[in-house]
Amino acid sequence: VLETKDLCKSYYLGNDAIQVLFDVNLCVRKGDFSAIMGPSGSGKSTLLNILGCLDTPTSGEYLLNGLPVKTLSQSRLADIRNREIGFVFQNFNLLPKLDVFSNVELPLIYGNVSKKERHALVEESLKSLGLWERRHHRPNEISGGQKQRAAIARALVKKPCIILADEPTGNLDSVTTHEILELFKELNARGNTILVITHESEVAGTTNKVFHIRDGRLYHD
Amino acid sequence: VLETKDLCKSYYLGNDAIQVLFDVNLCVRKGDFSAIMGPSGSGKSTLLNILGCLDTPTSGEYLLNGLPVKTLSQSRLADIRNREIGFVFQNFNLLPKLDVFSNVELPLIYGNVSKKERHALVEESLKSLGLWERRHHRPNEISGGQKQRAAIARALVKKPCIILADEPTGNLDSVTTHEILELFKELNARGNTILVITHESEVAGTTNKVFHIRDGRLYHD
Ligand SMILES: Nc1ncnc2c1ncn2[C@@H]1O[C@H](COP(=O)(O)OP(=O)(O)OP(=O)(O)O)[C@@H](O)[C@H]1O
Ligand SMILES: Nc1ncnc2c1ncn2[C@@H]1O[C@H](COP(=O)(O)OP(=O)(O)OP(=O)(O)O)[C@@H](O)[C@H]1O
Ligand SMILES: [Mg+2]
Ligand SMILES: [Mg+2]
Repeated sequence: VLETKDLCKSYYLGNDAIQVLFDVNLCVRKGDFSAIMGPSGSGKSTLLNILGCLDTPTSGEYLLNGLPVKTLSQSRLADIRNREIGFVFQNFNLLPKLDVFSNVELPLIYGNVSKKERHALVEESLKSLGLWERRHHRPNEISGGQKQRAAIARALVKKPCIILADEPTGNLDSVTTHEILELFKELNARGNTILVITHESEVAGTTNKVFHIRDGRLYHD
Repeated sequence: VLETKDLCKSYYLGNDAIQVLFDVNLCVRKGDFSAIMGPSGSGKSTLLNILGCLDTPTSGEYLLNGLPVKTLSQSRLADIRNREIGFVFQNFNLLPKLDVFSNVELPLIYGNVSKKERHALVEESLKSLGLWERRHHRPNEISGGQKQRAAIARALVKKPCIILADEPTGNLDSVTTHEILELFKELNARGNTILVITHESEVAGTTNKVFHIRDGRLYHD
């Protein structure tokens, strides 16, 4: 369902080009529960951003559900990002002026969901992540791990079929990490496709397949 | 060197008071290398911010090097924060408009350090954290783990005798985590006092003493 062919990515800073991904060939099938591990700075977030249609490759192909993403219009891409993919950011990306409830509700505002239904979905999402008591707090009024859980709640609120999570447990204690993994396993059991970047072997051990990235190159276990 | 007596902290949101620390009695001696562990939301960062003179308790005492911190003037506190304590923030707190080099140099600009000496100290700090090649990048042009390492580099650049680190390895792979721990052990061997908040047992295992916080209460192992 997610397939890349010889994917390359370079960043351009002033006159310099920094190549960070080299000929990445990744294949994630529908219903897979996979992990990507690798050293800090090796290119994991860069790859996940391309898979989430948040960035474009410099060369190579990315096919999502068989469609070459570079042929899709901006509005079609936005549609895919909003409806089919739930993305958990490494740095959370919560909006500072909105409280936790509104942050998690945001993806639903763009769809055609009634207020009553939005509120039911947000409540379900927040309660599954232990954040209901903090729903009226703003991001700077909650702990680091609570921010991380709010980012997960927001990614899951639309029940997307593809979940891309960038280091979703880095700020969590082992009990809470275990709860998040149980939630992911349950979502996977219901047919959702999950790809997690992690550096924790306990998290990778829960998945069915582990890819490794070193210096921008992907290796299968 | 860091001592709290019946420390309590409450946050006030609108008309509500949320108490997050209850009668915390912590004692850290000069040269200790200690860890604080506990569930997400239990009060760890709140406690560390008070120890780093970035926040004040609601009641109770905090003595730093024997001095009751609440009797100190704003300028004396700023002086202590700048000269004696190196603080690694859970969310990094890098300035987005400055490149990595300038972010790490910032604590030295407020002292009376010559440009030549500042640059030597920044170079040493960046090289010890594997960031020299990224010194001209800005925070949004580096990876999550590189931001975390930049936050550590900035905290250490003035060679402070007290290092307070809030989950300094949450975004790092195991090899890089190990390198950070080796660096901390070396600093501790030279007499620096280090207190680390962590949820990784590998990190806590490197320290000599582990405290636990649950629901705002501190327990000794
Ligand atoms: N400014 C604030 N206003 C109100 N409540 C707050 C504020 N900051 C933190 N809190 C609450 O205080 C509690 C303790 O927060 P703290 O950041 O100390 O937790 P923590 O132990 O560091 O958690 P984590 O492991 O997730 O980083 C949390 O329940 C949080 O929601
Ligand atoms: N906007 C940018 N401009 C230039 N270089 C960048 C940019 N963003 C990232 N990089 C560089 O690209 C490389 C890969 O970054 P990426 O964020 O994908 O790493 P990562 O594997 O996710 O690391 P981590 O585990 O630390 O999060 C890094 O060396 C980083 O410095
Ligand atoms: Mg990353
Ligand atoms: Mg914290």
